[in-house]
Amino acid sequence: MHIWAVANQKGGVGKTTTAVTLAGHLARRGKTVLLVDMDPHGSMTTYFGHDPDSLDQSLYTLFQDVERVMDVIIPTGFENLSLLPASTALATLDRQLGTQEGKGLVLKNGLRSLEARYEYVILDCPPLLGILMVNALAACEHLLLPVQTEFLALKGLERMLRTIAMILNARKHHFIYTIVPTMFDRRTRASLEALRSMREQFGTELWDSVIPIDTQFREASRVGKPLSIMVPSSRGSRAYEALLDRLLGQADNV
Amino acid sequence: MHIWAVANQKGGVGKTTTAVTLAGHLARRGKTVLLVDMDPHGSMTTYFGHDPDSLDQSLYTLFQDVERVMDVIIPTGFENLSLLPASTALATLDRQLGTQEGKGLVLKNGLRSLEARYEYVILDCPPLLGILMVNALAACEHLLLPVQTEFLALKGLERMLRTIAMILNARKHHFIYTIVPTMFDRRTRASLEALRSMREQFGTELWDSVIPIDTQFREASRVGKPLSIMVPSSRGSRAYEALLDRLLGQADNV
Ligand SMILES: Nc1ncnc2c1ncn2[C@@H]1O[C@H](COP(=O)(O)OP(=O)(O)OP(=O)(O)O)[C@@H](O)[C@H]1O
Ligand SMILES: Nc1ncnc2c1ncn2[C@@H]1O[C@H](COP(=O)(O)OP(=O)(O)OP(=O)(O)O)[C@@H](O)[C@H]1O
Ligand SMILES: [Mg+2]
Ligand SMILES: [Mg+2]
Repeated sequence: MHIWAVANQKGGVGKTTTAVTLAGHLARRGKTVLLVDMDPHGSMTTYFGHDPDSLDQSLYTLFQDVERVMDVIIPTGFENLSLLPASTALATLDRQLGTQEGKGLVLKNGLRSLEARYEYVILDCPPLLGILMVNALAACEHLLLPVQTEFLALKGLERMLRTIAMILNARKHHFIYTIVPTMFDRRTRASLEALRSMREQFGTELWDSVIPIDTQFREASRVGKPLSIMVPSSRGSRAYEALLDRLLGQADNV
Repeated sequence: MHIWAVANQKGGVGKTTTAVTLAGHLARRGKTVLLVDMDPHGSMTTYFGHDPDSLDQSLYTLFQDVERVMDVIIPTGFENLSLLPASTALATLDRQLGTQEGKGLVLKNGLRSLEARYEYVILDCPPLLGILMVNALAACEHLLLPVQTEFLALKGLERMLRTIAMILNARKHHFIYTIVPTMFDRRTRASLEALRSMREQFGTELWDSVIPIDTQFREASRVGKPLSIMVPSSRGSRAYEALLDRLLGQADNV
């Protein structure tokens, strides 16, 4: 079972879109996939037609009783694709758990019992650094960092990588991350310059291609379908398929 | 002195863009304007060429000593436009201050001494609900809520309004808010449907026009200029000018 996390503490950069579109491609290829919504705003849960304000079972349940992981998983309506939903109650975890020891491994332990059921698990992280993010970093083997190709987003990326390095120093196991340039608009100088400076600053951890701007992503979220299932031949979907091929090539070496 | 706050706990929806573009228009009209960056990520501070990681004086200083407000204000390089910058130290305020009484009025008291210097103050709020947001709500007379015209963003808006109503119940004075539909893309059904459902759900608190998608906003942030100063005739700048005319029409009635 491969566990990938999608994170960036900056909001609105394409985390949910990345998780949902990659999962759609994997599901179409016949892989069994579990999506985990770790964001108290629950936008991935909403994406698939559920209401994070009114769900009584969710990822929050896992923090009360880790054995109940199988009870909280719900269907998405797409073959091979299941969802562990978020609820707004997740927002209270940081205040409740604060510095309690051992609460950083709840997700990792919860997913262990699903080893035989899902080939891929993709975690959609919240846009902030707290107990949920610590859980995601502890559980995953590969971290994907969507970053908009624009000047302001680069500053946040450097800070995010410094913070992750700090959290990771406390862990011992091997960890890879991939920076995914997204919302690339080849018509604007701002996008081209931002991509050029990313390529100067990073090495192989930066994916060598980009996710272009594609208005069909919004359409997909309106109808609640991954774009990779709705319009597999769209620019956005094809770009994520190329990213998936790179990730699968790497996954075998872990 | 009119104090406007721009907020939405969802990230990447155009808060900084709204604050900077409106401020640019006011400055061009000869009004004296102070921009306040309340976001620990400091994207507005970065926008004007300063580094929130290395500034020793910032909004954070005000929470240590409210008298020092004049020492922390810096120029932006544009006539009539000054900046009270953010620093990353702001991120520690919630943990430090927690439930300490009276820390919700620091900004309101700090700005009071600037009454004669600035005609308009625009607050760029962080993408979360904490002590900084409480300060912004306590200080402002008008709250602007940029909301992307897409399905997922609407869900977050309802939740945000519920939370604001809760915070406001504890206050007594008059308060107005305006919902600003932004990143509107007239080519996609998703945008049209989202706008239609906003218009069904809200009354006069929803601005009757939209801010369109305009790639020049990215260009503006790359060069560190408000779009309203860089290209006043652009689609994005003209839309914010129309919003400003509505806000000024209302401001006189407060
Ligand atoms: N490549 C793209 N081209 C055009 N629009 C995109 C692209 N990727 C994402 N979007 C749109 O941008 C918006 C934000 O994307 P998304 O919700 O995936 O971001 P996020 O990082 O998960 O946000 P949050 O921080 O709120 O969780 C959505 O409307 C989505 O449809
Ligand atoms: N109307 C628009 N058309 C096109 N791009 C826009 C528009 N408004 C904002 N943007 C772009 O969207 C991105 C996010 O905008 P902005 O930084 O203002 O959002 P924010 O809500 O302040 O984000 P954060 O939550 O990180 O503070 C920026 O790249 C900005 O240039
Ligand atoms: Mg998301
Ligand atoms: Mg901002």
